[in-house]
Amino acid sequence: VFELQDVSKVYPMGDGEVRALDHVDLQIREGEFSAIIGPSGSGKSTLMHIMGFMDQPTSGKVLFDGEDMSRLPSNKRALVRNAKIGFVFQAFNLLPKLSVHENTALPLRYTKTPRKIIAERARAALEMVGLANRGDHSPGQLSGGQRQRVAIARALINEPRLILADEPTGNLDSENAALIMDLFDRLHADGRTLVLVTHDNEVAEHARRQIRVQDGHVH
Amino acid sequence: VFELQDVSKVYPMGDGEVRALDHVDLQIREGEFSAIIGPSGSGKSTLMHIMGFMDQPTSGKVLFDGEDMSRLPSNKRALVRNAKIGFVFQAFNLLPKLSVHENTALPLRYTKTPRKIIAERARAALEMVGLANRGDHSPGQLSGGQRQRVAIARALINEPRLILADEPTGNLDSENAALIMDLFDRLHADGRTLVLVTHDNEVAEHARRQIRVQDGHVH
Ligand SMILES: Nc1ncnc2c1ncn2[C@@H]1O[C@H](COP(=O)(O)OP(=O)(O)OP(=O)(O)O)[C@@H](O)[C@H]1O
Ligand SMILES: Nc1ncnc2c1ncn2[C@@H]1O[C@H](COP(=O)(O)OP(=O)(O)OP(=O)(O)O)[C@@H](O)[C@H]1O
Ligand SMILES: [Mg+2]
Ligand SMILES: [Mg+2]
Repeated sequence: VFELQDVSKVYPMGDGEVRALDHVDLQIREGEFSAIIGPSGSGKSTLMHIMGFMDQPTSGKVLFDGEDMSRLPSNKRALVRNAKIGFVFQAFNLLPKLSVHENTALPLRYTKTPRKIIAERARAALEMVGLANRGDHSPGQLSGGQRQRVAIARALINEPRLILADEPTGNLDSENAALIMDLFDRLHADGRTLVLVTHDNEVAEHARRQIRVQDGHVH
Repeated sequence: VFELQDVSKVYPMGDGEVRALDHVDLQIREGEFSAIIGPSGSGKSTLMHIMGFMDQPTSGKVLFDGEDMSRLPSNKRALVRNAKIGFVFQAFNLLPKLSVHENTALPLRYTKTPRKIIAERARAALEMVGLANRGDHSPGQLSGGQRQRVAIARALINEPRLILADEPTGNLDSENAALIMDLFDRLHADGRTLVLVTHDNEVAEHARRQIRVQDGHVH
């Protein structure tokens, strides 16, 4: 599904630089369930943003289903991403002015899916994460863990083949974390490809493969 | 230090209501180290916001050092809070347009402390959390865990008697979490009062007292 070839991401800092990723080679196969682990600031989120083509590498190539994504115009990249990838951001990125229901439905909003189907799917996704009765509230009226669960529901609404989730249980207690991991296990059993970032050892052990990141290097 | 007497917090929801806190009585003694634990959405952050008088209860009283805070005007409450309490928000609440250094120095900005001392204290606080070299960057240029550490540095800069921290290690790997817990242990040994919200069992065991919250009730 994914192949990163000699990818680096470098940011300017005063008179030096921050090498968030440093010559990374990585392949993710169809149907794989992997966990990315590593210290704070080591490059995990940067790696996920590049894999989901939310961010461009400073150098190197990103292949998705064999196609070099940097050759595509940015609107084509967004179409591929929206149709094939569900992304759960570390900071949730919910839109404060939309309701919980509208946030969840967002990935389907710009597709040809009929309104009635979108509403049903949004309700089902919120039910899956235990928040069926909060659709009319705004994200600002939810707790930290509830917002995280809305972000997960949104990422799953268009039934993506590939799910990239950045610390999906970081704000959850053990019961809700177990609920979300059961959900991910079912999606994996269904043949979808999952890549999670986590610093929770129990979550990392769920995955079949652990990818370690340290100072921008991947092992 | 703190006493909550029959405190409730209720939000409207459609034709019903959400009882975030339901007739809570709680005392926190000077020099105590307590952990608040409970499921997502159970009322932990609401409890912390009321304890730090960031939010007003729907009914009941909050006493701080024996004084009823609801009798004070809101600007007086803010002065007491700024001088005596260090607060680490679950969502960090860093100001995006200020630098990391300016964010850290913020609690001292409106006091009579000389500029030179403020700058030294901000550098020392960032050093304590392992981010000495990122003072010139903006919060948007940091990773999730790095932002959390800046929020901790900011909460400690005015050497508050009382520290309220909402999931302070939620975005940290085990090494950085241990660094922050060592810092909290030192502050506790120094005689300060600490109240942490956490769903990490190791962090909860650090505290001398566990306060359980479930559906707005405190046990
Ligand atoms: N402004 C609001 N309007 C309506 N409901 C609210 C509001 N703020 C909080 N709530 C509700 O109050 C309850 C308690 O929220 P709180 O943020 O205290 O939970 P929490 O225990 O901190 O959860 P988490 O572990 O997910 O952070 C939740 O059900 C939440 O949705
Ligand atoms: N826009 C930017 N400008 C400068 N440096 C950046 C920028 N974005 C990220 N970085 C730096 O790149 C490094 C990697 O960041 P990244 O967010 O990938 O870390 P992470 O492994 O996800 O950490 P965490 O576990 O704390 O979320 C960090 O040192 C971070 O400060
Ligand atoms: Mg990250
Ligand atoms: Mg909370």
